[in-house]
Amino acid sequence: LIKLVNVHKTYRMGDSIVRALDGVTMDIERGEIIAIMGPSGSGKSTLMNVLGALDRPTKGQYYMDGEDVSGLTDNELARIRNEHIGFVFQSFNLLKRTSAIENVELPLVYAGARNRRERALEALEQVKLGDRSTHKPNELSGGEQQRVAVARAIVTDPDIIMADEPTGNLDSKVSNEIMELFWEFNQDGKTIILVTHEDTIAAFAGRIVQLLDGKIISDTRQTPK
Amino acid sequence: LIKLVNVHKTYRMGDSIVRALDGVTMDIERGEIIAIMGPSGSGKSTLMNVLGALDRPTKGQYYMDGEDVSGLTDNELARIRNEHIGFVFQSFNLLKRTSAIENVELPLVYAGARNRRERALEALEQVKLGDRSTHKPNELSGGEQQRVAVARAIVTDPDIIMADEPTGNLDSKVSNEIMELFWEFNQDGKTIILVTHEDTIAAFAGRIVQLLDGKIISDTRQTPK
Ligand SMILES: Nc1ncnc2c1ncn2[C@@H]1O[C@H](COP(=O)(O)OP(=O)(O)OP(=O)(O)O)[C@@H](O)[C@H]1O
Ligand SMILES: Nc1ncnc2c1ncn2[C@@H]1O[C@H](COP(=O)(O)OP(=O)(O)OP(=O)(O)O)[C@@H](O)[C@H]1O
Ligand SMILES: [Mg+2]
Ligand SMILES: [Mg+2]
Repeated sequence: LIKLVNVHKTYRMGDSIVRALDGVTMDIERGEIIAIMGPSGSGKSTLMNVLGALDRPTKGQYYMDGEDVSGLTDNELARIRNEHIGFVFQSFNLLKRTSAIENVELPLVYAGARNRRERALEALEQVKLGDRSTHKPNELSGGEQQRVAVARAIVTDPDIIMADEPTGNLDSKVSNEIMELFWEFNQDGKTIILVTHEDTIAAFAGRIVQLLDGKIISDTRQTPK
Repeated sequence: LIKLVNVHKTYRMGDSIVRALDGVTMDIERGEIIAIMGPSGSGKSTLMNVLGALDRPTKGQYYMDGEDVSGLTDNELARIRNEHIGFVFQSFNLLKRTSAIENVELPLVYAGARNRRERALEALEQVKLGDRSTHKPNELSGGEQQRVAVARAIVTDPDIIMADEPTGNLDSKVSNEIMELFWEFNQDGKTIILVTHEDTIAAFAGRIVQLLDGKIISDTRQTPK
């Protein structure tokens, strides 16, 4: 489904270089649940942004369904994302002046889908926020904003869900509810790629990829849950 | 040191009412380490904002050192905060167009302190970010931004540190380093008030306050660590 070959992401800051990704090669099959782990600053979000086609590598190739995406325009990449990927950002990335339900409707607007309001409310109810749909992000708690971001990622029923630290601000009960939701999606054949620093969340995955200083230091399969 | 009496914080949204705090009474002694816990949306951040004099209650009294702060102007509250409290926000609240070191220097600028650059760099080194001092927030990982927020809270050497989910984006090694830092501050007689949903972090506290739907449902002392 997704193939990375020797991907590098390098930032030049004045006279120093930051190697956020320093040669990453990995294959992801359809229907996997993968947990990406590693210390703070090790390159997890940078890797997720490359996997989600939100950021282009400095070097190396990225194949989606066998096609090299480096040749695609930004518009074509946005269309692939909107049709196939649901992305949960570590910093939520909600529109500040817009209500929760309008934030969740946004991917449906881009896709030209119908029944947007109903589908958005259903996604909010799946993350237990049906009674906060009119609140703007600054009228929501941190964990509630995070759940709106999860609802926005699942509302288009995407093939692949990429979630960067989806439970960082949530208590264990709500965290479990979000993971159960992802688990159900996976039972329907969807691919789930998660970044987490919590072992209890990684336990849901069938595969754990450990990053350190922009490199994969281990990639192991395990029996989930 | 701090006393809350029957504090309420109520938001009116159209024709519905959100009772973020629904009658909270608590005393905090100098030198305590307190962990405030509870489900997502239970009122933890709202309580922290009232304790940090960042937000006024809708009803009820707030006493700092025996003085009722409701009679103070916003400027006087800002001065008390700058002189006595270091606050770590759940959403970091860093200035986006400013480097890490300039963000950490900011409280020292307000206080008219000397040796600002040196003290700011030292605070960044205490959270292991000495080599990222020139990065702006969008050039830092989530956990690195969180650590800049911690450095900014400790740089003025405040009597009281209030930290809202200070380790939500951090792996366990860096989380422990931040908690060890708070522990050292407490050994120096400083008061630490934390919001967390992680039991491993709450274990450092001598007292745990549990919130549910804006009310304190338990307030228990324990042996820390
Ligand atoms: N400005 C506001 N207007 C309306 N409702 C608000 C506002 N701010 C917060 N709320 C509501 O008040 C409740 C408490 O919010 P608060 O941020 O204190 O929760 P919390 O315990 O910190 O949650 P989390 O663990 O998710 O950060 C939430 O349900 C939230 O929706
Ligand atoms: N735009 C940028 N310019 C310079 N350096 C950057 C930039 N973005 C990220 N970095 C650096 O790249 C490294 C990897 O960042 P990344 O966000 O991928 O880490 P992470 O593993 O997600 O960390 P965390 O767990 O704290 O979220 C960090 O050390 C960060 O300082
Ligand atoms: Mg990250
Ligand atoms: Mg909160």
